[in-house]
Amino acid sequence: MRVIAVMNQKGGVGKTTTTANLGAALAEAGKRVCLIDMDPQAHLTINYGVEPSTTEKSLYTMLVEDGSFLEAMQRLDKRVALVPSSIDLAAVEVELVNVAGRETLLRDRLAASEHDFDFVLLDCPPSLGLLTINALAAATDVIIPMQPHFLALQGVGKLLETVQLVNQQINPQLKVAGIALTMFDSQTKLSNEVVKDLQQFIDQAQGSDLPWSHAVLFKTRIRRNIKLAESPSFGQTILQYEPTSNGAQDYRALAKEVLSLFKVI
Amino acid sequence: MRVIAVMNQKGGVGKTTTTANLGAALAEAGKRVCLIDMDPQAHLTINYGVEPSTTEKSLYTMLVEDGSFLEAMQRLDKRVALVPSSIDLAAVEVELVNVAGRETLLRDRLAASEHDFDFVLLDCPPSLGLLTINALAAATDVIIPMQPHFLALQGVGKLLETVQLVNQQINPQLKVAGIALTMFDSQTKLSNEVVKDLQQFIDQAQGSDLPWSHAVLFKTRIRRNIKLAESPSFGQTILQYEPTSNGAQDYRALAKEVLSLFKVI
Ligand SMILES: Nc1ncnc2c1ncn2[C@@H]1O[C@H](COP(=O)(O)OP(=O)(O)OP(=O)(O)O)[C@@H](O)[C@H]1O
Ligand SMILES: Nc1ncnc2c1ncn2[C@@H]1O[C@H](COP(=O)(O)OP(=O)(O)OP(=O)(O)O)[C@@H](O)[C@H]1O
Ligand SMILES: [Mg+2]
Ligand SMILES: [Mg+2]
Repeated sequence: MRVIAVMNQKGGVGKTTTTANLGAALAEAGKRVCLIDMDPQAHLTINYGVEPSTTEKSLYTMLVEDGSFLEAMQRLDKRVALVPSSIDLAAVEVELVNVAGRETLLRDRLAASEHDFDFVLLDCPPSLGLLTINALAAATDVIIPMQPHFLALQGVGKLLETVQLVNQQINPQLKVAGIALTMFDSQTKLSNEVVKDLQQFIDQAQGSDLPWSHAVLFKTRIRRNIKLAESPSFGQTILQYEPTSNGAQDYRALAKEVLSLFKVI
Repeated sequence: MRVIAVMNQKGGVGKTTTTANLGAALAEAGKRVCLIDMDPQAHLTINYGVEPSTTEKSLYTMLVEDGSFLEAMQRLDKRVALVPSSIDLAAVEVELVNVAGRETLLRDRLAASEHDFDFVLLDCPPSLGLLTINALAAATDVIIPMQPHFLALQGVGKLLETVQLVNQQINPQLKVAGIALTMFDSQTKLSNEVVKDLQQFIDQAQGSDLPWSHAVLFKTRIRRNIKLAESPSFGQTILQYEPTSNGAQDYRALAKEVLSLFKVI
């Protein structure tokens, strides 16, 4: 089983859109997928048509009230389950500031339940706070969605520093599987420059013992496609909403790359 | 003097791009502007070509070390000053969790200094945490940049709830000046639907005693323009980098609307 943290402290880079649609594409390819909404904004939860404020069991009950993973999970589909977020999560960092073991609550809850998912995907909030740290502590792999922009590049150093910290102090199996370029506009010089910079950075890490030494820059670029922004308003993934769109094609292609990367195709 | 919090807990909606370029356009129009980078990511600081980690005085020294506003400020231009962010800011929420008066530290520091700016713009992080609360507690007005997408609409309720909370408990002069639509693509049905929803929402609040009863939906749409994403890589605003671009035109137009809204044109 792979536990994948979909993370980037930069806002609005497609973390939620990637978790929702990569998850759907992995399930379409026959894998059993559990999605966990780690963000108090609850956009992943909304994307799947689940009402965040009225769900009783959620990531909050799991992390703060010692609730079980299986209880918090809602089955959405034959191969897709979801642990929804809740508004209460917003205060969790402050609520847990003095609780021992607060960084590994998610890991403990996942370990305490018998379950048979092929993939667990964790949609992280735009920050490097306690919720993201819990995701990194529980994950086997990290996928980093990124917009091919200059400001996006600025955050990568800090992001990888955090991954390294968690790898060294809490979770030695944590590694970066890859970077997925989102909202991609191949026409612009800026996108191509950012791609070059990223590829160079990844190549230089090869052979080192850094947790991103085997990271790839996914060949699939998720192109800008308004259908991806529309589908959450119908409580659907892109595969349900517009199965022939560029958005659907791109996320299926990304799923194929992810499956071959983990050699489970 | 107007203190404007540029806020939205949703990530990547153009808060930093708006603070940087609206600020530059207000200065170009003759106003004295101070920009304050409230985000540990320090993207506003980078956008103006200032190196965040090496600056000694920053928002951190102002809020946590009782430093003065005038000391933390760097003069960038005849009419533009900046209080840079610093990496230390990332831990501030946890560091100050038990400090009395932690929500009004910024307000206190601004009040303690003699200064003669026409506008102070506060670039907020993508969260409703302590740094954003400090901005709201110190502000006279809020400008909300928003992408005309469905998920963006989902956050507005929570955002306004927070504004109302701060207005009632800490800062009775806080009000929402307006919503600025960013990364706007007029071609899409989704943008037009979101515009309709927002306009309706704003109209319904008219005549109430809510802090957004006089809010406007700015007529200026900031169009998607790759030049806006390129300019930070040169440490420049769009007015310096590409003064004739759509991005420059749109932010000058937004500045004009802001000035007429505050009747200081
Ligand atoms: N490829 C795409 N084409 C068009 N719109 C997109 C694409 N990917 C995401 N979006 C839209 O852009 C906005 C930001 O995406 P999303 O919410 O997935 O980012 P995020 O990284 O999860 O944001 P946050 O940091 O707030 O959690 C959303 O409105 C989403 O619907
Ligand atoms: N109108 C625009 N056209 C093209 N690119 C834009 C536009 N506005 C912003 N961008 C780019 O989109 C990305 C997100 O914008 P920005 O960083 O200003 O958002 P933000 O709300 O401050 O994000 P965060 O939530 O991370 O603080 C940046 O790379 C920026 O350069
Ligand atoms: Mg998200
Ligand atoms: Mg920003």
